[in-house]
Amino acid sequence: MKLIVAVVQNRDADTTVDALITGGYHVTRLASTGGFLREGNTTLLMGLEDAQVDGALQVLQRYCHRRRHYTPMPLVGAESGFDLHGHIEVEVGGATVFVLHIEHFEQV
Amino acid sequence: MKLIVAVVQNRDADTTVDALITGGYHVTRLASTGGFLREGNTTLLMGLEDAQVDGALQVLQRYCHRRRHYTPMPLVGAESGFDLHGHIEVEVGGATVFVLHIEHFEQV
Amino acid sequence: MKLIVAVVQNRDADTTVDALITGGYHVTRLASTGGFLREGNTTLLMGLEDAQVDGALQVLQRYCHRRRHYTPMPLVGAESGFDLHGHIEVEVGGATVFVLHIEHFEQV
Ligand SMILES: Nc1ncnc2c1ncn2[C@@H]1O[C@@H]2COP(=O)(O)O[C@H]3[C@@H](O)[C@H](n4cnc5c(N)ncnc54)O[C@@H]3COP(=O)(O)O[C@H]2[C@H]1O
Ligand SMILES: Nc1ncnc2c1ncn2[C@@H]1O[C@@H]2COP(=O)(O)O[C@H]3[C@@H](O)[C@H](n4cnc5c(N)ncnc54)O[C@@H]3COP(=O)(O)O[C@H]2[C@H]1O
Ligand SMILES: Nc1ncnc2c1ncn2[C@@H]1O[C@@H]2COP(=O)(O)O[C@H]3[C@@H](O)[C@H](n4cnc5c(N)ncnc54)O[C@@H]3COP(=O)(O)O[C@H]2[C@H]1O
Repeated sequence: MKLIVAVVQNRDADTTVDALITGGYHVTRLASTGGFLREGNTTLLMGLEDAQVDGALQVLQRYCHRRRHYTPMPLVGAESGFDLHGHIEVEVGGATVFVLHIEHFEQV
Repeated sequence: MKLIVAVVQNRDADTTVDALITGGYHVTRLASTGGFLREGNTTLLMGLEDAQVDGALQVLQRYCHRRRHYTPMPLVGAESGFDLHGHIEVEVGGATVFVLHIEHFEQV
Repeated sequence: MKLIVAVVQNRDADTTVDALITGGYHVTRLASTGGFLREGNTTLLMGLEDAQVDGALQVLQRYCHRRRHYTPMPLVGAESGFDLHGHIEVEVGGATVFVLHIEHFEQV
């Protein structure tokens, strides 16, 4: 079994969770915050069989969208351009996904 | 060392955490939400020695209870029966437990 | 790649996240609660290259401070002393850090 830990934007969270549930996946969601933009986002936890990982990644790809955020000058702008008004444009990904190995799974 | 990630029902969270603490385990709790029922639940994180895992699982077994939830028709009902009034009955487990391997542990 | 899961005190969370971001790390933060003191704290998630782990641990060491908390008699006091007024003194660490192995990383 694998544990998927996926950080998605709040705007995509509801439709993404619905699509995962409809697809038969089991999902737990946690409210989280991005370190750079300090904006709310959503962290999803999904325990699933190894063979289900690719399918879950496809759902994330389909329902999570990259967006450009305009943000008043955060700490560092290494990965973004500057504009005239002291705002910087930051591209925020659809989903950031970590796949971990589960040594043991149990429902008590 | 292992990291236990356990999703428990809110009604069991306080007594379960107290029992874990009394048993000498160290626990961090996070508010979470179930993807299917969209109800609040609790995610526990416990870093512990390999030899402590079975004891922790026993505490979860003892203090987390399976319950039947009546819920207005959610997305899909594959794992549950239907009743006359458009509600479905869903069985929610005591605790859903993932055991992960910790490569390195440190308290700074 | 590795996933760092670090539990830090709320008082250190902002400066620690800022220092991690300035150092080029990517961080997601989650509100959490300590099982023993039942006080709010912060859980940080950081996916990073193996070679970045030591640098991130140094940031945590520098910005997270051990403190003594006075707390009305919690459940058990095994790791702390007692004082006259029914309060116990508990030493709370700077950061509790778990390093996990990431099998697969993807940004969709
Ligand atoms: N230290 C830094 N210096 C310069 N630019 C930086 C930066 N940290 C983040 N960014 C940029 O800002 C966007 C938003 O980051 P934030 O930390 O608010 O929100 C992040 C964070 O909550 C999470 N995330 C991404 N990578 C992560 C990782 N390796 N570990 C933990 N969380 C991560 O996913 C959200 C979206 O990330 P995404 O990469 O799509 O988009 C990031 C990235 O383009
Ligand atoms: N896609 C789906 N199709 C049909 N029925 C579904 C379903 N997803 C969940 N269910 C059913 O609904 C109950 C509540 O799920 P919920 O997602 O709200 O709340 C879940 C979820 O937050 C968490 N959970 C369970 N398995 C998980 C997994 N593999 N990965 C992540 N979280 C999980 O534990 C809570 C209780 O789960 P439990 O299995 O005892 O009970 C589940 C299960 O009986
Ligand atoms: N069962 C127990 N019996 C006696 N004393 C106990 C105890 N559990 C905790 N303590 C003491 O109380 C302090 C606060 O614990 P708390 O659970 O509120 O807050 C904890 C918890 O949220 C987290 N944490 C520490 N170790 C952990 C672990 N192995 N697994 C998960 N979370 C952990 O980090 C916070 C600070 O921990 P730290 O070790 O620095 O400091 C701990 C420790 O000195």
